[in-house]
Amino acid sequence: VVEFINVKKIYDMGEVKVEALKGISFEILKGDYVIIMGPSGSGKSTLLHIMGCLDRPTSGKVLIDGEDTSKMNDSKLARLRNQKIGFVFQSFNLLSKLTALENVELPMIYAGIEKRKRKKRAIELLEMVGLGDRLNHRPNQLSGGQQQRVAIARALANDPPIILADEPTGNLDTKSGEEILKIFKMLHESGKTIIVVTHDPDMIHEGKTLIKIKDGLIEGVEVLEFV
Amino acid sequence: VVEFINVKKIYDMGEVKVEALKGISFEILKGDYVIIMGPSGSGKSTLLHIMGCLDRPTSGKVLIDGEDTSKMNDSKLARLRNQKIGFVFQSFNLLSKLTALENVELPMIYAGIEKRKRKKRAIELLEMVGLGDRLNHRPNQLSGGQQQRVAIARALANDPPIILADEPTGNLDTKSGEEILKIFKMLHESGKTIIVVTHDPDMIHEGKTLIKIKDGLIEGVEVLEFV
Ligand SMILES: Nc1ncnc2c1ncn2[C@@H]1O[C@H](COP(=O)(O)OP(=O)(O)OP(=O)(O)O)[C@@H](O)[C@H]1O
Ligand SMILES: Nc1ncnc2c1ncn2[C@@H]1O[C@H](COP(=O)(O)OP(=O)(O)OP(=O)(O)O)[C@@H](O)[C@H]1O
Ligand SMILES: [Mg+2]
Ligand SMILES: [Mg+2]
Repeated sequence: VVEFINVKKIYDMGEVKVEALKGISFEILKGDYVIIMGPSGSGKSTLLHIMGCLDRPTSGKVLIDGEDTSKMNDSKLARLRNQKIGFVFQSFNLLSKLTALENVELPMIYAGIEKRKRKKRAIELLEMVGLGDRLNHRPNQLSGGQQQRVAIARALANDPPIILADEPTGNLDTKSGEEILKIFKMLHESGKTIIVVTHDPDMIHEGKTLIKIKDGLIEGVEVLEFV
Repeated sequence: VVEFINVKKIYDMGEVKVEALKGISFEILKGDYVIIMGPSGSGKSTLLHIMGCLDRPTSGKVLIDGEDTSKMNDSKLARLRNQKIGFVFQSFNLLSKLTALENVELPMIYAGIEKRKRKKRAIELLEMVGLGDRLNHRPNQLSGGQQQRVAIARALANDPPIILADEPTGNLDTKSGEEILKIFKMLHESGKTIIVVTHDPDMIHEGKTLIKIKDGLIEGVEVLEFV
């Protein structure tokens, strides 16, 4: 469902070039549950953003469901993102002028879902992540972990087949974090492809595949099913 | 060094009032290493912001080094913050137009430190957190964990006697997180008072005192020295 072929990402800062990804190749099969781990600064978020079509590689190919994303223009890419990919950002990226409810409704507005249906779904999603009593709070009226949970609810709004989550439990206590992992487990069992970047070693018990990143390169790929 | 006397914080949202802190009282002695834990949304960041004089309680008293903060005007409070308190924010709060180096220099500019001295110290602090090769990156050219480490370096800029850190390792891999804990340990052994809000249960091995918060109240205070 996701394939990278020798993907490189170079940030050109004038006198300095930062090689964030130095040639990444792998294939993720439909319905997998992939954990991506690696040191701070090793390229995980860069990788996930390119995978989620939020950024383009400097060179190399990215295939989503067999389609070459470099052949797509920006609007086709945006539609692909809106329909197929739910993205949880490491720094949440919520819109500060909108309430929690409105933030979760936003992807459904783009998908053309009618008002009553999307409001109902947004409420259900926020209740599922324990924020039923925070619907009308704006992001700066929410705790860090509450903002993170709004970002998770928003990623699930259009029931996308692929979920990309960048450190989704970093601001959550153990119990809230386990609630989120239960949700991901349930989504995975319903057939979705889950790809999570995390620093939490316990997540090794959740996933089926582990990809280890170091210095912009894949250090190893492991099967986790018998751990 | 820090004393709370029946501190309450109520957010008035018109038709709804959120009681983030419902009456918190405790004393932190000079040189302690306090860990604050509790569920997402329980009031930890609110508590830490009031402790760091970034916010005022709705009612109750806060004493820093015996001085009643409610008797101070905003400029006196700002000077107290700049000289005595280093604050690491849960969402970093870096200035997006400044480089990592300039962000770390900022508190020293307010303290009137001359240019050459503060630049030298900012470089040393960024090297200490492993960002010696990222001095001229702006926050959006840094990974999440790198931004977190710039926020930590900035909090230490004026060598403050009190360090307040709101989930300082949430975006760091285990190894980078341990580097930060080593720095905190060293600062503690040099006589500083360290107060860390964290969701990481391993931090229980670092601190001397544990304060557990739940629903805006203190659920328990434990001595950790024999764990
Ligand atoms: N400006 C505000 N207006 C209304 N409610 C607020 C505001 N700021 C915070 N809150 C609420 O106060 C409560 C405490 O928030 P706080 O940020 O202190 O939690 P926390 O313990 O730090 O949580 P986390 O672990 O998720 O960071 C939360 O339930 C939050 O929704
Ligand atoms: N816009 C940019 N310009 C220059 N360098 C960048 C830019 N964005 C990221 N980098 C660099 O690319 C590298 C990879 O960043 P990335 O955000 O992918 O790391 P990460 O693995 O997600 O780290 P973390 O675990 O800290 O979130 C980092 O060293 C970072 O400094
Ligand atoms: Mg990252
Ligand atoms: Mg918080």
